[in-house]
Amino acid sequence: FIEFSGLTKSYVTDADRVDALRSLSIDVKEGTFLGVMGPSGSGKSTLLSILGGLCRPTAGRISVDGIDLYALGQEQLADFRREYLGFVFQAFNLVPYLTALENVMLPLAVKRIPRREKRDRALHALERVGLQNREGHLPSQLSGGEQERVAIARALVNTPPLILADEPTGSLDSQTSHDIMELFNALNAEGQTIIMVTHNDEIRSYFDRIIRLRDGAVHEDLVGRTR
Amino acid sequence: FIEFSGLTKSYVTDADRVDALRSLSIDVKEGTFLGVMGPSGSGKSTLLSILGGLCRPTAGRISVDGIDLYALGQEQLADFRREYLGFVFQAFNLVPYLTALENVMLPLAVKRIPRREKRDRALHALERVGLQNREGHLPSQLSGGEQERVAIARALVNTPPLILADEPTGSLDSQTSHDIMELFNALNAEGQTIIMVTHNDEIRSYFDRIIRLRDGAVHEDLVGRTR
Ligand SMILES: Nc1ncnc2c1ncn2[C@@H]1O[C@H](COP(=O)(O)OP(=O)(O)OP(=O)(O)O)[C@@H](O)[C@H]1O
Ligand SMILES: Nc1ncnc2c1ncn2[C@@H]1O[C@H](COP(=O)(O)OP(=O)(O)OP(=O)(O)O)[C@@H](O)[C@H]1O
Ligand SMILES: [Mg+2]
Ligand SMILES: [Mg+2]
Repeated sequence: FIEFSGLTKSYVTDADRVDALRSLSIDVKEGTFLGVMGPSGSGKSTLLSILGGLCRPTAGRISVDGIDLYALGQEQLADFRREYLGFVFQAFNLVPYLTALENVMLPLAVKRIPRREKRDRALHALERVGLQNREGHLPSQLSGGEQERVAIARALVNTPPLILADEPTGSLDSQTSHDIMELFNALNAEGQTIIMVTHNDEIRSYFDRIIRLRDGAVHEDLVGRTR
Repeated sequence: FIEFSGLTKSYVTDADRVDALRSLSIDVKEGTFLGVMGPSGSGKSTLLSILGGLCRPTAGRISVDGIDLYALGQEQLADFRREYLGFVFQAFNLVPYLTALENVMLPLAVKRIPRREKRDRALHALERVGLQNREGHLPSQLSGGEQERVAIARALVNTPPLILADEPTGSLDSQTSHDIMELFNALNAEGQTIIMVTHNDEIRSYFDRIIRLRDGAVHEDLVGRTR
């Protein structure tokens, strides 16, 4: 479903060059619940943004469902993201002047369904993350963990075939983290492929497979739920 | 050292009213390493921002080192923050157009010491969080955990008597979290009072005392390091 070979990313700033990813080659089957772990700075967010068509690799190829991502033009890449992806950003990236409900409705913006149904679907997504009673709040009127859950609801509202989540439990307490993992588990059981970056060891048992990065390379690749 | 009585905070939006803190009364001795825990939305960040003079309570009084915080004028409150506080924000709040080093130098801005010494102190603070080789990067050129550590270094560079840290390990892997907690431990041993909001159970043993909030009230108050 997802294949990358020789995937490399280097960032060049005035002062230095950072080799964030060093020639990664990985295959991910459809329907996998994949965990990506590793120390701060090991390249996890970089990998996810390349997978999400948000960051052009320095070298290497990546295809999702047979589509060579970076061979697409800008417009086609935007279409790809809209059709295939739900993305939970490490920094949430909520629109500050839209309410929680309006933020969750964003991925439905260009769908040709009635506005009323968009509202209902968004409200349902907010219920699934426990935030139906915060629908009218702006991001600045929400706690850290509430903003994170709005970002999660937004990624799910479109039921995309591929969910990329960058540390979706980073701002949540234990109990809420487990509720959220149960939600992702249910979506994975319904067929959605999920790639989740996390540094939370407590949730490891949810993954079918765990890839550990270190300094931009694969340090460990474990398959199988009995861990 | 810190005393609040009847501390209450209600947020009123168009749609509803949220009672974030309900009449809290707590005393914190100088030199304490206090952990504040509790579910998402229980009022932890609200408590911390009131303690930091950043958010006016709806009712109740709070004094730090004998100073009645909200009896001060705006200018005096700013002086108080500069003299007494190091604050690590849940969302980091780094200045986007300043490098990591310049961000860490900010609390030294109005100190009458030579610029060269400000640079040295800031570089030393970055070393303590393992980021000396990222000094020239802008926040957008740093990973999530690196931005978090720059925010921590900035809070420490002034060796303030009171450190308020809102989930300072939220974006860090286990190993880096422990390194950061060892750093806070060392500062506490040198006499700094530290109040840390966290949802990370793994680091509980570092605290002298743990207050658990639930729906804006104290649910549990545990003293003593043997837990
Ligand atoms: N400006 C605001 N306007 C309205 N409601 C607010 C505002 N800020 C916070 N709230 C609400 O107050 C409650 C407490 O918020 P607070 O940020 O203190 O929670 P928290 O314990 O830090 O949560 P988290 O662990 O998710 O960061 C939340 O339910 C939130 O929705
Ligand atoms: N735009 C950029 N310019 C320069 N260097 C960058 C840029 N973005 C990231 N980096 C560097 O690349 C490395 C990998 O970053 P990345 O965000 O992928 O790490 P990560 O594994 O997600 O870390 P964390 O767990 O802290 O979020 C980091 O060391 C970071 O400093
Ligand atoms: Mg990251
Ligand atoms: Mg908070």
